[in-house]
Amino acid sequence: MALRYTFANQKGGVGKTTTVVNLAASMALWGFRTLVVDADPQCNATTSLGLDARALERSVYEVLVGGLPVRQAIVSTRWDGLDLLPSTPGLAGATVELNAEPAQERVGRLARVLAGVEGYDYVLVDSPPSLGVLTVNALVAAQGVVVPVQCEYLALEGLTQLTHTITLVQRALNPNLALRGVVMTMFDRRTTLANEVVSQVRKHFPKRVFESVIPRSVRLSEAPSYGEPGVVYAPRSQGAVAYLCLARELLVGDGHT
Amino acid sequence: MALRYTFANQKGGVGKTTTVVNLAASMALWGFRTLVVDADPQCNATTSLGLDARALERSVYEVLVGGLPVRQAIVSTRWDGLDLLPSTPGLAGATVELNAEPAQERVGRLARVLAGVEGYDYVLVDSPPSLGVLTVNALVAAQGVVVPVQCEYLALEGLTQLTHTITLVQRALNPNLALRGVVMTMFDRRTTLANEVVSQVRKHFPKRVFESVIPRSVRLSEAPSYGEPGVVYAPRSQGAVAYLCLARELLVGDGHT
Ligand SMILES: Nc1ncnc2c1ncn2[C@@H]1O[C@H](COP(=O)(O)OP(=O)(O)OP(=O)(O)O)[C@@H](O)[C@H]1O
Ligand SMILES: Nc1ncnc2c1ncn2[C@@H]1O[C@H](COP(=O)(O)OP(=O)(O)OP(=O)(O)O)[C@@H](O)[C@H]1O
Ligand SMILES: [Mg+2]
Ligand SMILES: [Mg+2]
Repeated sequence: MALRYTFANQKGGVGKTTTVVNLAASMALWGFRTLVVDADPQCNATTSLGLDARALERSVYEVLVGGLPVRQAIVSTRWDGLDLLPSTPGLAGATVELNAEPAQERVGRLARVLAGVEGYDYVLVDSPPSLGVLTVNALVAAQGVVVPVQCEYLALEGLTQLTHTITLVQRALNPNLALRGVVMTMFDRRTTLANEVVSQVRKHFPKRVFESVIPRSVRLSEAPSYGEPGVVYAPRSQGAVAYLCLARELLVGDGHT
Repeated sequence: MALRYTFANQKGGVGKTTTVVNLAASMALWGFRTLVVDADPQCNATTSLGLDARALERSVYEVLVGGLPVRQAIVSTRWDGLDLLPSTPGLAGATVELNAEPAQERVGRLARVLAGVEGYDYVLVDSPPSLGVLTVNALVAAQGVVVPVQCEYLALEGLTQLTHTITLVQRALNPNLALRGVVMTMFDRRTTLANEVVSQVRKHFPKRVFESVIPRSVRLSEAPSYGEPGVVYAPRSQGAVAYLCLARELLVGDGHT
């Protein structure tokens, strides 16, 4: 049974997609069969893995709302052991359609869908920058939530709301959900602000912040334009190496050696 | 009658809040009476203007959903001529409440509220990173939409969806809505990627991209931790000067000399 992790933070642009894509690619490189679920209508994870969201006929939308068996929407990527349940811009419509469902279905649909998926060691879910129905579905479907936090002052603000939402989901919808960890992203060691943010977050989430801190690295932001994860596009770059270390830290923490 | 501009882009972290706050502060510095409306439950614009969202009893939420007269929720900031209609984390609940209203009210509530506001030259609305009911309200309430676009590859992806949503709003809800302009943000001149993104966006939106390009500047991201706009906190910094130039460009374009 796969370990299912959701990457969530309603603050925009903090590195959710970049973290999902680079962790998944690192895991696949080391032989872990990995499925990325793109639950964001922006389709950034789909594009970052080299696929054209507009060209795909089946996506997580048809699975969530149209009842399509999930196996029929999953596609393989260029990399062995790395598959994708792609998104589509039309997923934005799912919010309205899911909200019309009875409560249990409204938030539990993705969990029901992913329960039927076999043959993976890891399932990593990318979510949109909101605490709406798609993100709640992703939290209900997961055993752990990983929170990317940008090393910026404004990124601190939303952490209280996010932990509040996680607690609500744990109490009412998914008692198994654990905070798997916080990843500090876009760290710029030249600024005191970044150092201050890291120490504040470590205080706020004692023992929960991954040791591997992801530096700001242009290579990581260039990689999606080539449809490749940073760890493939520029494996010796600072950003890629940091993600490989993070992947190793996560895998060791999960009991893999 | 004030000119009402909404700052929208569903891509997260592209500089919507930073642009609203710095343009508003620049306008107030030059004597234009300006109101910032924080329509994002993250409350980043409220914090960036030195106010504590959790300490305020009245916000845009009570106005939108609770029928509070807007005058009673507007607060002044430390700077003359710059007022704020603050947000609150509870605004996230407005999505559910507004969705329960009949269609016209659901999307037209903010427009109705702002029609009753007098005494300002400009009203600038900050919106959340989504195309949901709060952003649609903001688009219906505005005469112009300003689109901040980060100089990153992934930021290009969402532009088609955004222009599609703007067109829908123009056709069905607000025929007066115009694309006032696109602002390129977080430009890093050392990277070829940034230059490529700017030229792609200029091709996509001919004559609509503001000349003033906002560079990546640490001072801009430090300013919110002091509760001040960048143009006040570090007025001679690259980022602040770029926003002052952008404000001037916008004001001149609106016929002010
Ligand atoms: N460590 C990094 N260094 C430099 N650029 C980065 C880094 N991580 C991400 N980026 C870039 O910053 C932007 C935001 O990252 P990303 O899209 O992964 O964030 P997100 O949280 O998924 O955004 P959204 O909230 O819109 O879903 C992207 O253009 C990405 O390429
Ligand atoms: N030109 C800039 N240079 C450096 N940092 C910047 C710049 N503009 C914004 N920032 C910082 O980048 C982060 C994202 O900017 P901001 O919060 O304004 O974007 P946003 O689009 O409003 O985000 P959201 O989608 O979450 O509402 C913030 O931490 C901000 O301080
Ligand atoms: Mg993303
Ligand atoms: Mg914002």
